[in-house]
Amino acid sequence: MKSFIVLGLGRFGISVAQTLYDMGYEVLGVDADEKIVNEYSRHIVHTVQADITSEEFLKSMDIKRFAAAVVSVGSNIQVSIMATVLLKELGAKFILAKAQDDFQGKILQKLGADKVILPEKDIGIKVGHNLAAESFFDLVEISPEYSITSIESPPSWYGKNIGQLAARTKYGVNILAVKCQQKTNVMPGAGTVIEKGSIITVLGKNDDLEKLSTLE
Amino acid sequence: MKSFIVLGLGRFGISVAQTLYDMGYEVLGVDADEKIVNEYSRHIVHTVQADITSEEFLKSMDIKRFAAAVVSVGSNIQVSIMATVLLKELGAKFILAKAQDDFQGKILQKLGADKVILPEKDIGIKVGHNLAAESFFDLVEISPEYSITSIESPPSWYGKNIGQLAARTKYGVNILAVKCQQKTNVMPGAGTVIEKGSIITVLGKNDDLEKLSTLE
Ligand SMILES: Nc1ncnc2c1ncn2[C@@H]1O[C@H](COP(=O)(O)OP(=O)(O)OP(=O)(O)O)[C@@H](O)[C@H]1O
Ligand SMILES: Nc1ncnc2c1ncn2[C@@H]1O[C@H](COP(=O)(O)OP(=O)(O)OP(=O)(O)O)[C@@H](O)[C@H]1O
Repeated sequence: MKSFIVLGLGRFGISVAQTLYDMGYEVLGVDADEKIVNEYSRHIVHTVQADITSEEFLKSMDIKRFAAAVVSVGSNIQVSIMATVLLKELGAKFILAKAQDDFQGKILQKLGADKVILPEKDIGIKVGHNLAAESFFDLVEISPEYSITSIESPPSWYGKNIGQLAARTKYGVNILAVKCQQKTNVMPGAGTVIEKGSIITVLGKNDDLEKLSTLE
Repeated sequence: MKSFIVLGLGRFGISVAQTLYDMGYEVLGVDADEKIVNEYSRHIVHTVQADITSEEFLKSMDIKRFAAAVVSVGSNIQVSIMATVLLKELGAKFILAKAQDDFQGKILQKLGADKVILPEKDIGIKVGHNLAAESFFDLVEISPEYSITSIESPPSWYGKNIGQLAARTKYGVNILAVKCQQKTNVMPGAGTVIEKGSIITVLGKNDDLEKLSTLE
């Protein structure tokens, strides 16, 4: 059972902690603010009040037992720098750090962060792609040329089944899932019928996905 | 050619604007700060200095011509509320607004925002899933049971081709792409060989993906 330590329970930190906790993983949340520590003990159970830049505290945590350590204090570069350096020295397996801008991110990576997150920038890129995809569903880039996205079924597909559509041959896309009335059919068989209102998850070249989203 | 208007060029706003601009879409960036307007005119070309809460300004923008309007001023709820309400009245096709917390997000949705983004919270959820996925690559949930993730090729797969692996029959997963030395082969043919160090993007049930990531 993997366990994680989250240092700093701001909006980003608590979101990571809560997500992991809800998935069933063991999470330890750390914050200097007593009110926050008490508030979140009802949500992720294991919280402790401490200064994340304290070497003594971090040494007492047996950092090596965590699959990853998340440094989620973005507004104070000194705090995140110190915590990152200490975690690296204590042999943390994987350090993920939140940063406010590219420069801060570079510094943290040079000092040992394995991955740096810039929330506003990273989500901005995702949102930009979603808006362009016209369907406002998740768009995942598989490679510079290919992506996975969800589109509303083109009207000309209503009543046809996967076999008849021959999507790969005719449209160059691979149909990964068909969602109809809240029910999602993943890796659908050839007999699966597309209905009005179906949401189709497809994989293909960006140009082909663009063409498909404008198909009548 | 779709065009977008981004109101507020903070880190989130400029990231959305830059992403859309780099994809070839027409973007208009608006900010009250002259320095920012000049700075970004070199990056997204069309920027204008204005107060996004000014009804006169928004009326002069012919808001209906934009595929979407992004309200990206998160720190001042009054500004984002006013801008959202005005955009709704002017018939904006799609309003995406940035919010600082769930409560602010609810208010904006009630006032007309079609989609609300909470950067720290939304990216925290994504990061939580990536950390749990063990491979720290993108994990996309297709449905409550199925996800798409990238894993390092299991050693027992080295030297085998896609046809020999029969991944769907043997492991219950659909191989969507194989990345070898920076080169990504999407919708790989049966003859594609898996090499040491290959990164494989797979679709399957969460339990099957978990088993695969621990395969020898
Ligand atoms: N030295 C420290 N030791 C422990 N906790 C700290 C320390 N410094 C800050 N914190 C805590 O980290 C949390 C996040 O800090 P802060 O709000 O400065 O970062 P942020 O990156 O702006 O947060 P958010 O994720 O909400 O954007 C706060 O709850 C704060 O109490
Ligand atoms: N009424 C307004 N009209 C036009 N621009 C504005 C207005 N209010 C704020 N801005 C601009 O919006 C930008 C973002 O504002 P602010 O920093 O308050 O939001 P933020 O959500 O914290 O940004 P970030 O995306 O960096 O987190 C700033 O560049 C600011 O000049």
